[in-house]
Order: sequence, then C-alpha cells, then structure tokens
Amino acid sequence: EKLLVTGVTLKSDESRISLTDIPDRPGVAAEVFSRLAESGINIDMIVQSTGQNKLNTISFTVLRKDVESSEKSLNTVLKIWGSGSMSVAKDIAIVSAVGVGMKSHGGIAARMFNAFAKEGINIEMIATSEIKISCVIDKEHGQKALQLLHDVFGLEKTAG
Amino acid sequence: EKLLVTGVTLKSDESRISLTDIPDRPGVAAEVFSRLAESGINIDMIVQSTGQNKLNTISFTVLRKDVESSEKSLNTVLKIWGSGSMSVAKDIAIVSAVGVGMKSHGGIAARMFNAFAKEGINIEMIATSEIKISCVIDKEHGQKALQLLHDVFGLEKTAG
Ligand SMILES: C[C@@H](O)[C@H](N)C(=O)O
Ligand SMILES: C[C@@H](O)[C@H](N)C(=O)O
Repeated sequence: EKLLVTGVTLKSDESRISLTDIPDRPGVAAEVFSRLAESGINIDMIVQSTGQNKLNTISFTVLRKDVESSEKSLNTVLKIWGSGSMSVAKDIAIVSAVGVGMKSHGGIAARMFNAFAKEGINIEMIATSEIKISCVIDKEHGQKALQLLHDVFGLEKTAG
Repeated sequence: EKLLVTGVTLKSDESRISLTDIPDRPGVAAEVFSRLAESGINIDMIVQSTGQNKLNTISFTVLRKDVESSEKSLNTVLKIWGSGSMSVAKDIAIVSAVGVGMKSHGGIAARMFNAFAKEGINIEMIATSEIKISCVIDKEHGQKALQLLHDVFGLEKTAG
C-alpha cells in the first residue's frame, strides 16, 4: 500500500459551515449553492451523507476569509424552509492522502483513520475520490495529523 | 464555466451502506474500515458530514456484488457501540461532473444541483474533490441525470 499513497497534504486556511436538519427533498442543495455562487464565494469541499426522517445535513468548506459572507448569504434560507440550523467551525484543518488506485484500497482509509484514532484525533468530516481521501479535523491537530500520515505511509511531507 | 467541466460520468453498479447515529469519537471510523479492509472489500466513496449531539453518520459505497459481505463484516460493530443503525440502498447511481479548477466554482455545483432539482431528482449523497463533484441518486434516475448534465455542461456523454 505504500506504493499507492504518493503524498499527504494539509490545508489550514479554511472554515466549515454545516446546515443541519434541512429538508431532504429536491431543490434544497440547489438553493444553498446558488446563493453562495451568486455571492461569488469559492467552495472547496461539499459533503452530504445519507439523511433520515426526510432531513439531511450539508457541510461545505470555504476560505476562512469567506466564512462571514457565506453565513450572510445563507441566513434567510433556513427561515424559508422553516427547519434546520447552521453551525460554523472557523478553524479547521483538512488533511488528505493522495495517490492512484486509492479506490480499491479500503485499507488505506483504515490506516489513515487508525493513525488518527491512536492519537485521539476526532474525524469531523470525510470525503473521498478515486485519488484522494480527505479528513476534516480540528485545526490544532493539523500539523500532528500531517506528521502521522507522513509516518504511516512513509512519505516526504508536502505542502497543502 | 463550460470550459471547466470536461466530462460527466455515471456508475450504476454500486450500492450504498450507511451507519447512522454512531458515536462521534476517535476510533469509530477506523473500526468500520478496518473490518471492511480485513474482508477484502473494495470501497469507492466514503462520505461523512458533521455530526450533532456526539453522534454521526458514515456512508460508503461498494460494488453491488460486495454489499452482502460488507453488511456481514459490520453486523457486530453496532452491538459493540450500543448505538446506531445500518441502512442499505442496493441500487444507486453515482453521477459525476469532472473537470479542472472545479474547486473555485461553486457555480458548477449550483448548476448541477439545479438540473436535478428541476427534474425532481433527490440528491442522496454529495462528495467533491478539486476535480470532481459526485452525487448519489436513485439508480432509476441515473441515465436521465447523465443526460441532464450532458446538456447543462454542453458535453459528449462519457462512460462510467
Ligand atoms: C439535502 C439535499 O441534498 C436534497 N436531498 C436535495 O436534493 O437538494
Ligand atoms: C464518526 C467517526 O468518524 C468518528 N468521528 C471518528 O473519528 O472515528
């Protein structure tokens, strides 16, 4: 598996916004990101897991400098739906393991998550693609997490 | 924005498993994916949004043929934690828009989500990376969703 992960990265300049218990019906995600796009806000990660009881949570990350304007562009949307709440984590770290063929190796995810577990680092969000596994954690663990992945996968550290 | 999206893809051979209301503390994600890795199951998407009340939901997708063995490898984990439930959607479609520079264009996400909203297609999961936005929807909407994205982004359809 060492051959599969070619780099680990850390981003510490982003914030996370979550819209929790929003209606899980067509048009809701469109409304959220149309408003953000109209405000010209650059979005990095968008993560939504499966909902339950017809409610869901959408989380997304933006540059720290855009968090206030993101909140502002969304502040009326919850009133329209009559449900849900907004939470913000201003200081997050996004740690990622990058490599080819990741998809077929759940083992890489397990090693990454195990490394964080042993150090008591809670994983707040997860998103994967074929070439990348990204975890959102508390900003204060960012450097430590990068070092852990560097060791677990036997790599040179790379910049975010 | 047309220049940014270079392809749209559809995967219809996967299933989604969600572990809902599981403890949101270090070690939980590691336990889930260690078990799956030990069973030799290939994982595609892993998606976890922000939790609340110290509980969270982790969803992941596997090939349809691996869904029963995934359920089997996880069936005792919920008992250990004493909380949570497992839900399975055997027939899902994963529709993705692929291109460079996606990250800085929340507008692409908004157009994709708007296209689904207009056709009444509910978005069950979302995951993004710098070059890709993926949505899990009901399998029956897969072909239609691919066509919608093909039209919205003015592209030739590509295979999954
Ligand atoms: C929650 C949100 O994604 C909703 N399911 C939608 O389709 O817009
Ligand atoms: C929910 C799960 O990801 C948990 N937060 C963990 O760190 O393992």
